[in-house]
Amino acid sequence: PDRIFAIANQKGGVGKTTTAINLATALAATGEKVLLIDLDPQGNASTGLGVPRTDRSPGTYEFLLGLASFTDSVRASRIPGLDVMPASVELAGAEIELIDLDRREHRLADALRKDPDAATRWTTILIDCPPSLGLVTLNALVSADAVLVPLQAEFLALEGVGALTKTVERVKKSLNPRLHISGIVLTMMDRRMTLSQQVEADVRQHFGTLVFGTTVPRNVRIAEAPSHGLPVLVYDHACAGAQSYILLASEFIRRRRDA
Amino acid sequence: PDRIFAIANQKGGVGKTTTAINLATALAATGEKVLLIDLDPQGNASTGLGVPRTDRSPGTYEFLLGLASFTDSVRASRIPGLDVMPASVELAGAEIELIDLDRREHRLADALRKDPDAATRWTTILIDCPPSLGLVTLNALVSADAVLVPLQAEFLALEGVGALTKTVERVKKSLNPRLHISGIVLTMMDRRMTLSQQVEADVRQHFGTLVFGTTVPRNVRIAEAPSHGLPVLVYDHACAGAQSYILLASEFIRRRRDA
Ligand SMILES: Nc1ncnc2c1ncn2[C@@H]1O[C@H](COP(=O)(O)OP(=O)(O)OP(=O)(O)O)[C@@H](O)[C@H]1O
Ligand SMILES: Nc1ncnc2c1ncn2[C@@H]1O[C@H](COP(=O)(O)OP(=O)(O)OP(=O)(O)O)[C@@H](O)[C@H]1O
Ligand SMILES: [Mg+2]
Ligand SMILES: [Mg+2]
Repeated sequence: PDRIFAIANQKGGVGKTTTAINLATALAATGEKVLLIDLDPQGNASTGLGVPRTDRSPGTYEFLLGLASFTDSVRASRIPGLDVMPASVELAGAEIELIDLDRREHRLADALRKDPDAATRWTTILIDCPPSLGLVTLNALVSADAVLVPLQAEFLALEGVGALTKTVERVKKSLNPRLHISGIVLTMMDRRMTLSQQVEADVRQHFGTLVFGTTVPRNVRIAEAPSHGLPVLVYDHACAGAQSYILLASEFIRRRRDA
Repeated sequence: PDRIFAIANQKGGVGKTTTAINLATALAATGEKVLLIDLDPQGNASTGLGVPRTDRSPGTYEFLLGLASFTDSVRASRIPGLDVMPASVELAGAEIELIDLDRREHRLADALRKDPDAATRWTTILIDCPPSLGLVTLNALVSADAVLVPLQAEFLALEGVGALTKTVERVKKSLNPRLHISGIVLTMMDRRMTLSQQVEADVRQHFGTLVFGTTVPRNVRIAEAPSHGLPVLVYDHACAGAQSYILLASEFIRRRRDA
């Protein structure tokens, strides 16, 4: 079954980081060994898991450029069973620094494969991507078995899905033949709003069973959690946001088993 | 007074495009001649102004790479007094294609300066930036007199402001000495939520008068407008979202006059 997932969408602010953190936490809670790789120079996934700004090197930047080993770049998070490879601001420079390197799209994939430890230590690896389709995101798509696409239930976000599916197809053809879209998750859904309902209807009509049955509601506790350095699953387990991510994780496990 | 503004923030989904479209529309409504340059490969500003996908070339991509003249790359929008330079998907390739070019950070600035028409035809030029601090955004920062920063009233968005102000300082020192941050606009404010109130208090304490007095409320009519290819100012003039952008435009004009 698929083991490495890129959480990607070039549209900004659609819930990539929130989905990466909470899906990782929920999977760890079921006893899986999970690694979350933060590939976004903003470092929001590192913040959301409580990794201090002063403890982010070596991290993804060093690992991608071959400056640090896998073991040195990974740390335990506050969540049992969940490790994190944090992102520091230096990662912003990677987009340009990778250009002149050999196998520039394969750096992450080669580094993950080189380390015998990586193949067995974690049952699932999630990669949180920045809001772009540049070389850093390309590295995630080349490393991954599958792409999970968080999609905000709004018109502008819907517009960008075509460009993403085209990019996945291009990567599949030329760089990573096993890559496919494992699923689309509707986020920030507000069922009272006709806009959310319309977008949901459009997406389900267009993408069918690719769209998870579980949707994530807009819920302020989700937006509050990162300021405490905690996933919402830990910050407020009983809230609607946390409950939806628990349901999402069980659907994720079921879909992966049946794939 | 400042004439060219980059609407920038590397955090995704904070309201850059929405602010660029509606501020441009409101300024045009006061009789100014405005140009909106869409520098985001997603082309959301072009969509929000109703430019069909089939009418986006030549646009920003061709202009940036010197493949088309200024006049050919600009079109009238549906809004009187507002012209637009649209973005097509090809722009996604610009991040890599610019790398090997001479004066790669200055391409947009040089092209704007080269055309005598540009200096007089528009009283204000707004540049909608993608959610990153790569070469395309750098081109906007080198061309601009000032940066307007839309800031979502949420914790993760607040985190990224430091990286943006550092980048602006770096560009000011090495590439564009006139660049400065003209203001920070709080977007998607929900006054009922303590999170929004806390972020607003933090931002005003930290940035003082740099923060616009006008804030933009979260308002579903704003999210509906792009599906009609219209700015919310035209789609639903009386709604709270549209009214806040009218107030924002008058504060923008006042601040620019008094600067
Ligand atoms: N379901 C939700 N309800 C309410 N707020 C949410 C929800 N999901 C995410 N948020 C908040 O919305 C903002 C954007 O979410 P997030 O940062 O996860 O998106 P992203 O796609 O990772 O953004 P970027 O493109 O910048 O990487 C954050 O402030 C987050 O806390
Ligand atoms: N004040 C608001 N109230 C409600 N929805 C809003 C508001 N401002 C923007 N939106 C919606 O939120 C989403 C994000 O806004 P927008 O696309 O303008 O942000 P952006 O910063 O340009 O995103 P990106 O980083 O992808 O370029 C859009 O669907 C938009 O319609
Ligand atoms: Mg993110
Ligand atoms: Mg935008």
